[in-house]
Amino acid sequence: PTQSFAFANQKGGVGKTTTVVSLAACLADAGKRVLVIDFDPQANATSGLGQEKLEGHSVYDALLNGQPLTALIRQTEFPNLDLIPSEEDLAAAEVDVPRAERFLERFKTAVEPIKAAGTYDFILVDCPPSLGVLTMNALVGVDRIVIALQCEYYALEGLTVILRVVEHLRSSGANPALDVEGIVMTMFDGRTNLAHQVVEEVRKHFADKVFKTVIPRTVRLSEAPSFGKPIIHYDKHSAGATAYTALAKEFLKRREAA
Amino acid sequence: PTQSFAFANQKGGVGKTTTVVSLAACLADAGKRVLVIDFDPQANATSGLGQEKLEGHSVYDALLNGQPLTALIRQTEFPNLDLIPSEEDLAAAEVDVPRAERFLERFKTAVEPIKAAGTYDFILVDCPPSLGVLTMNALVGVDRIVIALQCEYYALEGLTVILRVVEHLRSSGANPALDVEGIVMTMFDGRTNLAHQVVEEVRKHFADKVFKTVIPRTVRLSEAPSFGKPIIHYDKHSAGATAYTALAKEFLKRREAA
Ligand SMILES: Nc1ncnc2c1ncn2[C@@H]1O[C@H](COP(=O)(O)OP(=O)(O)OP(=O)(O)O)[C@@H](O)[C@H]1O
Ligand SMILES: Nc1ncnc2c1ncn2[C@@H]1O[C@H](COP(=O)(O)OP(=O)(O)OP(=O)(O)O)[C@@H](O)[C@H]1O
Ligand SMILES: [Mg+2]
Ligand SMILES: [Mg+2]
Repeated sequence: PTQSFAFANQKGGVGKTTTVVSLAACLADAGKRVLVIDFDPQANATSGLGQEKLEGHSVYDALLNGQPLTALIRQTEFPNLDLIPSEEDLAAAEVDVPRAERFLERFKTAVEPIKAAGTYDFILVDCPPSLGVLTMNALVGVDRIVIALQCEYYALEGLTVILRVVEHLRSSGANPALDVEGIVMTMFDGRTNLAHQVVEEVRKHFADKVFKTVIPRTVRLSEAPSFGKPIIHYDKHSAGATAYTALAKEFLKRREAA
Repeated sequence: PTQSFAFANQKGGVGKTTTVVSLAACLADAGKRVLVIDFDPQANATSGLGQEKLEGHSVYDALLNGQPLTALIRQTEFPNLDLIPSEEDLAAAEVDVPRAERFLERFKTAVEPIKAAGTYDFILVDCPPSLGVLTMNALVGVDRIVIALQCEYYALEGLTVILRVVEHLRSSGANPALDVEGIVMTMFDGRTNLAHQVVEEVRKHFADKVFKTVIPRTVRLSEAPSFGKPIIHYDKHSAGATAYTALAKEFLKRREAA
């Protein structure tokens, strides 16, 4: 069956997009069929996968007018890796979707046929840095959330907020099965005390929910998007590629054990 | 007269809050009377200035019910530096404010009395990473925008979007005087080609709009928030403190020349 994940965190710049793009590429490289859905009007996952942003090519019409999501699916240049792109105008969904009926379930309804068809092993949704209607729709429509967490103080402050939102969506019945798949520590700079303190703090409170693989801050990871390539295709032997490959292995092991 | 600035950019994690907190402290240290207004439900500027987040202590009631903003002003431990704090519940404004009358001008109306009183030389508003109602209210209610721009590819992609929003608010009459005060290049890592390329690209297109002072990526800057202190109070002799002090000087020179 198709398993679906939202990568959400209202704190900005914590590595949500980088984790979606990198992890998706590693899973595809391991032979899994992966669909990335870009839920961010910034459309960084779209350009990170080397795709054009084209007016009207986003989930907007699927959320508002019931246009089938399958019509939006694009193949990327990377085998086993497809994308539903985004573009700037998706931002209007934050204002328009709340006016629609059952506005929290628009994505859940739209993605159902894709899940039922079983075309993909994994669906990864990249969310914008907010807890608005787009992120809420993603969280209601997926099975699990993955939280990218930058090893910095402000990011740590925001963790309880997103966890409370997840708990509320579960207990309110909006998505009774929603659970935290895991917390990925990102942009870890081993030379700083702060990074070690943040990782220690998070592991202390969230123990097994925290992926063992920690993603280091590396220049190659920040360069890859300007070439429209995930890290394993931009620089296969870099520390970033090694880290995300390890994360993908850990992710698969957890999924198989589940 | 009081001059007001919004620090906005929908791209997350580009250094908006760090720039507001650091610049405000440097301006206050130079004898200017400064008010920081935290418009982000994450309330990072509030904790970055060592203040508690307290339920109900945010601009929410001022935007919705016309409660005077002056009632929310707190003195910080730093001379000449006051704060209107934020807290998580401010997030509800994104849904509630659009239902109010003249919803784009709620902040403009609320901040008018503070501007008229002339208590402050500068008002600095820290915005969340989105182009929602809170950021729009900030942009309509201030004189200028300052754009913090991380020296990275995804951040560069988003620059045209925020500039178009500013142009639209100006030409539509929502804020006819709104202009870009400047673009601050942040988290510059001189060891990477990417950073140099991004700075070159931005200077090529935006010339004088780009502040000459470039803020380096430094560990001390990422540590300061965990102590609730702006960089000049956390580590006065650090590269970050030197850079933001230089930025404050440049900022004041531009203002005096204006
Ligand atoms: N491990 C890393 N090492 C170095 N740079 C990184 C790393 N992960 C991400 N980056 C860079 O940091 C910036 C922020 O990452 P990214 O855009 O993936 O975060 P995000 O959470 O998706 O941001 P937003 O909140 O705006 O959606 C990007 O410029 C990205 O290239
Ligand atoms: N020049 C710098 N050097 C090192 N770290 C920095 C620098 N500027 C900011 N940071 C750190 O980078 C992270 C992002 O910065 P900050 O939170 O100020 O960005 P922001 O644009 O306000 O984020 P958001 O979009 O979530 O509001 C923070 O953890 C901050 O401490
Ligand atoms: Mg992103
Ligand atoms: Mg901020």
